[in-house]
Amino acid sequence: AAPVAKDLMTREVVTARPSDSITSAAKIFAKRNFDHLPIVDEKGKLVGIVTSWNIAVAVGTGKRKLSEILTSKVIVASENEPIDAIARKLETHRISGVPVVGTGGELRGILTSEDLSKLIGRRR
Amino acid sequence: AAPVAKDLMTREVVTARPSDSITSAAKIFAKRNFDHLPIVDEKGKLVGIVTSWNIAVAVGTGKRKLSEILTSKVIVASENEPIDAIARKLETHRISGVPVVGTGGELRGILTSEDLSKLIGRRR
Ligand SMILES: C[S@@+](CC[C@H](N)C(=O)[O-])C[C@H]1O[C@@H](n2cnc3c(N)ncnc32)[C@H](O)[C@@H]1O
Ligand SMILES: C[S@@+](CC[C@H](N)C(=O)[O-])C[C@H]1O[C@@H](n2cnc3c(N)ncnc32)[C@H](O)[C@@H]1O
Repeated sequence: AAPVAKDLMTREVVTARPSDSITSAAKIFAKRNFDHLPIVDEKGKLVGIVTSWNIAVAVGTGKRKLSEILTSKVIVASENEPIDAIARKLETHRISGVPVVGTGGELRGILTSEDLSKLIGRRR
Repeated sequence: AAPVAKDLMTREVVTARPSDSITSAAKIFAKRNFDHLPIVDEKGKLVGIVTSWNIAVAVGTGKRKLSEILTSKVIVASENEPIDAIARKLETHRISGVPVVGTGGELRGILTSEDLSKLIGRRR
């Protein structure tokens, strides 16, 4: 059968809190080679997403906290969502990654266009 | 035959100069929905690349110019390079996009993991 989100997603998701500083998120991106940071509240519930794009465009604006730049209407995928549907979702919304959530909305993983593009490398 | 870079690449590439400010690049990213900005010299020759990731990690460092944060050893693709080989190149270097260059090294286009992941959406 065609792969689904949980087959390709990264399970150890690095997250941040809305009250964290933009500088602290920049340091997380600097330490790692990724571009997506799901934002969760004190109970671990997904409340937003910040990408390196959000931080780049915040340069020179004087904004300080992640709560000022996060996108709150997060586009997500479910664990059993087929990857072709997810690829179309990324294309439609012009985004490069989605958090993967369980039936109760809890954060289970993250899947990016880089994970999907890897499959193209394995086609032949 | 399998698609090659020139079949999928974006041909109108937005570029910047090494002497441009980080803030001016942040404004380019803000206006558009992309993450990769090839850097060219006064003759149009490719001399580096800056991504939203580079700008994000520069936050709080006091750096001002793109010349201070660009990656100069640019990984590129050629116009007739098969896309599966390009996907493997992105994976190996953990990058999310490559400028596409002609035989003389001139910038012809840009191809990102988002362009490749779109193909997954069309598989069925
Ligand atoms: C349209 S994208 C383009 C740049 C980049 N490729 C990216 O995904 O951030 C930029 C905006 O999309 C938002 N975004 C990224 N992933 C998202 C997701 N899964 N759900 C909602 N918004 C998202 C970012 O927060 C940012 O405001
Ligand atoms: C390892 S990537 C990971 C973050 C992000 N996905 C990206 O591609 O920028 C971060 C570094 O790769 C560099 N980079 C991105 N595309 C590149 C390319 N085609 N050639 C060389 N370096 C590149 C960026 O300039 C940045 O310093």
